[in-house]
Amino acid sequence: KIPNPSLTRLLAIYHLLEQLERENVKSVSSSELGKILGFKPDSIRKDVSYLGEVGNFGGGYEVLKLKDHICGNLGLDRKRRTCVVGLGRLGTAILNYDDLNENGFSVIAGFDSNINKLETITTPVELFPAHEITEVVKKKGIEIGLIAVPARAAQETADRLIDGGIRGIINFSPVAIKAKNNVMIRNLDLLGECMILSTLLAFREKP
Amino acid sequence: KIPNPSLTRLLAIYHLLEQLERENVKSVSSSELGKILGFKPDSIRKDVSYLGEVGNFGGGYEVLKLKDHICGNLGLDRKRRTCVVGLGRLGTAILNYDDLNENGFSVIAGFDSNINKLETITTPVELFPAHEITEVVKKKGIEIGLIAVPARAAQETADRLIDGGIRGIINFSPVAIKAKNNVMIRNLDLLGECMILSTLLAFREKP
Ligand SMILES: NC(=O)c1ccc[n+]([C@@H]2O[C@H](COP(=O)([O-])OP(=O)(O)OC[C@H]3O[C@@H](n4cnc5c(N)ncnc54)[C@H](O)[C@@H]3O)[C@@H](O)[C@H]2O)c1
Ligand SMILES: NC(=O)c1ccc[n+]([C@@H]2O[C@H](COP(=O)([O-])OP(=O)(O)OC[C@H]3O[C@@H](n4cnc5c(N)ncnc54)[C@H](O)[C@@H]3O)[C@@H](O)[C@H]2O)c1
Repeated sequence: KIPNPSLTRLLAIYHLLEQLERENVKSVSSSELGKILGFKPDSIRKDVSYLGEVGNFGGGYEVLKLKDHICGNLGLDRKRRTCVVGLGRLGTAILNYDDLNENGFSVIAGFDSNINKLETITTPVELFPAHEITEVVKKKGIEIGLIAVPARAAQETADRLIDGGIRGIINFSPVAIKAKNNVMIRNLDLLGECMILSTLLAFREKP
Repeated sequence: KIPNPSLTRLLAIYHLLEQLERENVKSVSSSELGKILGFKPDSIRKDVSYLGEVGNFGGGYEVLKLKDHICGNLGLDRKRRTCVVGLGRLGTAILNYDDLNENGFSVIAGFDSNINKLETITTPVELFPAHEITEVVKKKGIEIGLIAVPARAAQETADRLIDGGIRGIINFSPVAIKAKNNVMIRNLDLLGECMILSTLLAFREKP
């Protein structure tokens, strides 16, 4: 089992290796990776070791080899089926976010409680009314749900997704959602992040 | 100095106290707070103690008193001036996000490198071309910048904001930004969160 901080570092290393591959760099050392990413070389070597032997060539890693090693071991080449619930300002931005599809997260359904939205939004994604969430998630084997509904509808939306068999949720609403059935929830709370920033700034200003 | 995990918990406690105040609840104990939020009562008592004495009435906190105590000590009633850079799908959603203004984060400027966008977007917020970021941030005393530009423009955008005297940045692009001048950066990376979820799911599926 890989601890979360190592996982986040491995993903950052993977992103960087993709960039180095595009720039035709053949090999890179853990201290060079550390310098670019701001991690200690020791923790990089330890993170990579969680994935088993990768072969270190005289002080450096082969870029392509390490990249494929991380990709295979973390299942980054897996395709995931996702859906967006709530097709307002934020939800429509996510519905058409090309980076998701390009990185193996295909958005295959959108849901909204307002029937008019379903008819007026132009998108290649199939749209459904909110009361069909559980049925559609089950039928299409959707694994990850992105929640972009108002705070008061967030828990109900999560419950509907979970009843349909969703396995992971990304919650954009500013309230905490209670999980059931071992479903993993990641919160992306813009308001919460602004408040943390504001508080940290207030501490710096204190006389 | 309050550790970040305590800070995040105190903000969650504050949000909950706002809700209890609306429901006319007069007092609440640390174990009740713990049960609702999923924190240990000890850590709640410790978090609150960072803010100095608040007076605990026979096993409970007065809701209003604790709320104002957290608000005053964390500077949550401070108004912050913010701006949005990049007025595409995500940026326009943020520009019109009412929750920001309602919680003391007034969005007072928007920027884009595409001049056409500045003329076609309907919003009460004043819009400027991207090359004026440094000048406008300085003139209007903007404290927090929200970056919603493509990955290749993220670092340049951060540098322009920092040159203008920005104090905190929230970065929505999927690349890590290098900070200067002691500026604080918080990343909200949807793609990164999806990849972490996908990796955690892959581990569960491993034979
Ligand atoms: N706009 C932003 O930039 C932004 C940024 C960060 C977080 N958020 C959060 O994202 C959420 C959506 O914000 P928004 O600005 O897009 O709001 P919005 O009002 O523009 O959109 C909300 C959408 O959800 C739909 N909806 C309401 N109840 C529903 C239900 N039970 N099931 C399915 N759909 C339902 C509405 O019909 C509407 O289309 C909010 O929780 C908000 O706090 C928004
Ligand atoms: N769309 C989403 O739902 C979503 C979700 C999460 C993260 N993101 C991230 O947010 C960023 C924006 O995504 P989007 O979907 O809104 O893209 P978009 O292409 O719709 O919008 C990008 C905007 O940035 C402007 N721009 C480009 N270079 C600029 C510069 N140097 N200075 C100022 N403005 C500049 C463009 O003119 C455009 O209006 C990307 O980094 C993306 O990865 C998007």
